[in-house]
Amino acid sequence: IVQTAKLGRSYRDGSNTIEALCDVDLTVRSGEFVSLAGPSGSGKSTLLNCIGGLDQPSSGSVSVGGVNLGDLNSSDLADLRLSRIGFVFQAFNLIPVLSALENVEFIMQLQGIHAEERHTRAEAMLEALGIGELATRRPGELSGGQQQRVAVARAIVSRPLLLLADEPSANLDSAATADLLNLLQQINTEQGMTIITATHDPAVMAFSRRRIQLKDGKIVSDTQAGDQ
Amino acid sequence: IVQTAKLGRSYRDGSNTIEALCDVDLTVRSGEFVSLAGPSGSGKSTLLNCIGGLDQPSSGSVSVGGVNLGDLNSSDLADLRLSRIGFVFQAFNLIPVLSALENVEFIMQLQGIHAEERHTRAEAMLEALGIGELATRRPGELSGGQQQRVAVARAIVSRPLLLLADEPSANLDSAATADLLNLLQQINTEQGMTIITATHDPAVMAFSRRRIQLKDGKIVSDTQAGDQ
Ligand SMILES: Nc1ncnc2c1ncn2[C@@H]1O[C@H](COP(=O)(O)OP(=O)(O)OP(=O)(O)O)[C@@H](O)[C@H]1O
Ligand SMILES: Nc1ncnc2c1ncn2[C@@H]1O[C@H](COP(=O)(O)OP(=O)(O)OP(=O)(O)O)[C@@H](O)[C@H]1O
Ligand SMILES: [Mg+2]
Ligand SMILES: [Mg+2]
Repeated sequence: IVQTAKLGRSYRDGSNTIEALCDVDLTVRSGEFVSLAGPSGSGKSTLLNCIGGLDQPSSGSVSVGGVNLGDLNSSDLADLRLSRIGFVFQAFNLIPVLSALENVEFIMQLQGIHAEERHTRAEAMLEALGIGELATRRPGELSGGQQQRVAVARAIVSRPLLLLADEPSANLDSAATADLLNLLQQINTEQGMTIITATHDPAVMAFSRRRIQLKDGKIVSDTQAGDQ
Repeated sequence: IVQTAKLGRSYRDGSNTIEALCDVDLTVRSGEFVSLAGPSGSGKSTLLNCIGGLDQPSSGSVSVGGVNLGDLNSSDLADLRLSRIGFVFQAFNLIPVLSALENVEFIMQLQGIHAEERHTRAEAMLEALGIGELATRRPGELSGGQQQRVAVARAIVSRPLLLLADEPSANLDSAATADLLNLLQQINTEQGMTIITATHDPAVMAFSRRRIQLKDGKIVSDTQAGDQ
């Protein structure tokens, strides 16, 4: 469960102040599957980064699982991210010197999971995303959409309570997108993983059950599937 | 005009050979606007990289403007790219320490164009892509879709004969995509710039007048708009 209160994030650009987020009040309940939609530059990535503790708000607060992120020191924040949050970055952020499999195992290693279990789970996750045969390749030896799927695998294999996925289908064709969404739906249903995804992709929006529209750093609408 | 003959590109992956491209015969005439479509991993980026001289084929040949790229030494190849080809990379590849404006001016500087003209043209191009006010920001201070548009601006501002655009709309919402396509259409019509774009985006495919479908490194169909 995620809760933000009057969340703001601004930047100084010379003498200007850019309000990337302004006065965002958001509550996401456990098990929800939510899309953040909105034009380029509207604040989707910034909001995900604040929710995931990767960025500090300029004003207001964020709580994840009842814990106010602003109360945590950086080491406790890192622990919380490690144990509870999976993040798919808009630019993937894979480790270039590790193989696809090692990239996916990496977080489980930090979580103290044994080598054999890590290996089994990582392989299964790559398989589920249609890239099982690419386990030994390094990111530079993969296509854009293959790298994207390694980034997704890495984020979900650690079974986080909360998945934050920034444009997870941007480099995927419709077939790979459908497979990805089916997998996310399955984990959402079976494990109760809460999913918040920033996206431009109508296919992703259609799968989520709630759509939050951003414009110029503000929430302008918040609709449930089935509503108008 | 682009011509490939029996173009092949393979990689060694341990004891396996991966055929990223196989036996590709392609002719694109001056002024055409072509989409390369196909699933993730089907060879779109590899084909663009071979056409643009960024990657060397394993077999077969590529000619651009009548010049066989395989005949050129690396310095002449670099000159040809600089003077004739614009490239939008799937991962943008912006220079992190330069501003958006400087990134766009960069190629014109290598082409020996004077500072004042560079500045004017770069500003106008950012403006045309809806990011004029972001001129002084560095890539790390921009959203994904804003970085994408800087990458497009950089590729087209040097008025290349041939634009190779790898997934130019992947991180753009529909409004920004429509603006981008209108701009590309305009340059295609007014300047006769040939455009070859790799894409998953139906909006981009709809704008191009010819669609080449790739699957497992091979061309499986080649249709003109207006055909079935
Ligand atoms: N260095 C490499 N070593 C081995 N295989 C490679 C290497 N680089 C690319 N490949 C493989 O070549 C194939 C074609 O890759 P390419 O990047 O051209 O695909 P693509 O059509 O652009 O895919 P996407 O839509 O995901 O961007 C892929 O299967 C990819 O894994
Ligand atoms: N370091 C920074 N300095 C100044 N402005 C910034 C900085 N980082 C981000 N911004 C601005 O904050 C705004 C929101 O950015 P954000 O990345 O959240 O947008 P987005 O909705 O994810 O866009 P996209 O769909 O293009 O990925 C943008 O206008 C961006 O230019
Ligand atoms: Mg973003
Ligand atoms: Mg590609």
